[in-house]
Amino acid sequence: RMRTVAISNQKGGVGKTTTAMNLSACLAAQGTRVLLIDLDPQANATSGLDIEPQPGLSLYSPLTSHGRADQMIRPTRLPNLSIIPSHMELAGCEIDLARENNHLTKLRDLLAPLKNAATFDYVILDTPPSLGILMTSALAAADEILIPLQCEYFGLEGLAKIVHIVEQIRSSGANPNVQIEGILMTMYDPRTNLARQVVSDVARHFEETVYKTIIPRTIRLGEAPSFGLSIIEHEPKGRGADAYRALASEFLQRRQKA
Amino acid sequence: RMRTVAISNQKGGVGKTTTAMNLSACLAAQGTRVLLIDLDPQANATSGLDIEPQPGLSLYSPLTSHGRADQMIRPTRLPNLSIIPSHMELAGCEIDLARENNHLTKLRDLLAPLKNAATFDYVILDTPPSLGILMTSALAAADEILIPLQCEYFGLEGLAKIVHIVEQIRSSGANPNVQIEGILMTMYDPRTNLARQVVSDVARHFEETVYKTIIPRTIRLGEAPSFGLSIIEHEPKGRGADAYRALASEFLQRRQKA
Ligand SMILES: Nc1ncnc2c1ncn2[C@@H]1O[C@H](COP(=O)(O)OP(=O)(O)OP(=O)(O)O)[C@@H](O)[C@H]1O
Ligand SMILES: Nc1ncnc2c1ncn2[C@@H]1O[C@H](COP(=O)(O)OP(=O)(O)OP(=O)(O)O)[C@@H](O)[C@H]1O
Ligand SMILES: [Mg+2]
Ligand SMILES: [Mg+2]
Repeated sequence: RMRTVAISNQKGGVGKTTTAMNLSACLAAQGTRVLLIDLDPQANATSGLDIEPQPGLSLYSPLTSHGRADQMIRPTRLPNLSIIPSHMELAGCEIDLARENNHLTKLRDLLAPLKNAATFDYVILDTPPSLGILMTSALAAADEILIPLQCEYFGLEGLAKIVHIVEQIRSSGANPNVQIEGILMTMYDPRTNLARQVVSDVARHFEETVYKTIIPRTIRLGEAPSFGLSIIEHEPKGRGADAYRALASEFLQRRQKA
Repeated sequence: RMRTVAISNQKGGVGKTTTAMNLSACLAAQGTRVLLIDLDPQANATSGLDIEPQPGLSLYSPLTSHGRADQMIRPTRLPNLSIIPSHMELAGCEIDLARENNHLTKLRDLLAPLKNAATFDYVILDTPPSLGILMTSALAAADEILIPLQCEYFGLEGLAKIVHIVEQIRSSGANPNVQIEGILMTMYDPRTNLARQVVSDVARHFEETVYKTIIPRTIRLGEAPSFGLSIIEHEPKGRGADAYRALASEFLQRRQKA
């Protein structure tokens, strides 16, 4: 019953970490048991939730030499939300794993025991902006992909690429059932024509896949990580918290229908 | 006399491509001969300057098998500005080069003949948001690094990491003389406390290294790439064009003093 969702888009700065953190926090606040795994060596989700990145506290060693994923699980301040933190050491995976033949399925195998233990309802993977091994491993380990899409030109350009990469992962046999579960429009600023145009273009091409919830660009959402807080702690009554709560509800509703 | 400048920051979406494109365009408009090299498989600088990414038209084959860099040079619409475009194929370098021992200096060796030909005054490298081989190769090939820094928390967090990576490249002997030439504050929105705080923190720590020019967040800067235009073509009299022209002047002035 546990589902693994990768928050992925190789384009940088589109709101992957902000979405991974705040979707996880809002799901946890609604009683869902969530494990957030930070697969980005930048460790933004780790520090954004006020956890100090530490060498040895990441999936680096379990992925490249020894150890189990569940040994890296730590609680956060929020009930129902646990995290596997990241550290810069994770960047070593790009070289260390490249030399192994089965690098694509290493993460999937590492997370399999968690699935059987069913301690969590959802595992959310925050991924780095890249086309490298950490990103493709996450796509191979996930049941479904949620793609944050910035309402700007370069954001739209990147969408065709991530769709193509997911198809490759599916057809290569590394993860034949992986689906693009949803596309989430982020940093929406209604003042710009481009934003409105991108939203209508994407809705026309991807119809049901696009989340109805649109995340607005707000100053507080940009600020929250500097206090080590999720948006529902930093500005519980603001537009950012409302949007991410609505996203969590829509996320759960889509599963009930499925 | 030709100088190679890498526009680098492993944090995603901080304005690397926007800076690489618009700094190049403004330098070219002032009569400086510039070659922009797109080292990001996303090929945003390529499409942002209205060039269609094509397989075989990138540094992929020269880096991993055969061919010379100068065979990939194409003109752009702007006088004095040429480009070596990118294509998704470049992502293959992460795996193909990982298996070679001298992967760090391949790009440097490939660009050496350009330096001797002295056809260009500056080579500007746009780099991907990653800690992988394309990024580290660019740092090993460059004479100097210009770091765009978004005036937000995760932007500031990333700064210590890129500074550390550049030090590693220097001490490893791959590029003993590489310097961080400058830090450029981007997407500055004076309405937020955080932006003002980040600017003053960075100015205190890095003093002279920080460019006096600050790039504001403007709707037109976000829009320009969707028309395949640099900012000086899209909105020549706007705040974005003024800021990047000021950056180009400061960039040249810093060299005269050095
Ligand atoms: N809706 C929003 N409104 C305002 N600022 C936002 C919003 N979403 C994200 N941000 C800010 O924009 C920047 C980029 O967001 P974030 O780091 O989440 O993107 P990312 O895709 O995870 O980046 P990377 O590609 O580096 O992993 C951050 O500084 C973040 O605080
Ligand atoms: N000063 C600015 N004002 C408004 N929008 C901007 C500005 N600079 C960049 N942008 C927009 O922000 C987004 C991110 O910028 P850009 O793509 O240049 O960053 P990047 O660091 O190259 O990203 P990546 O890490 O994916 O390579 C783009 O959609 C761009 O158009
Ligand atoms: Mg992130
Ligand atoms: Mg870029």
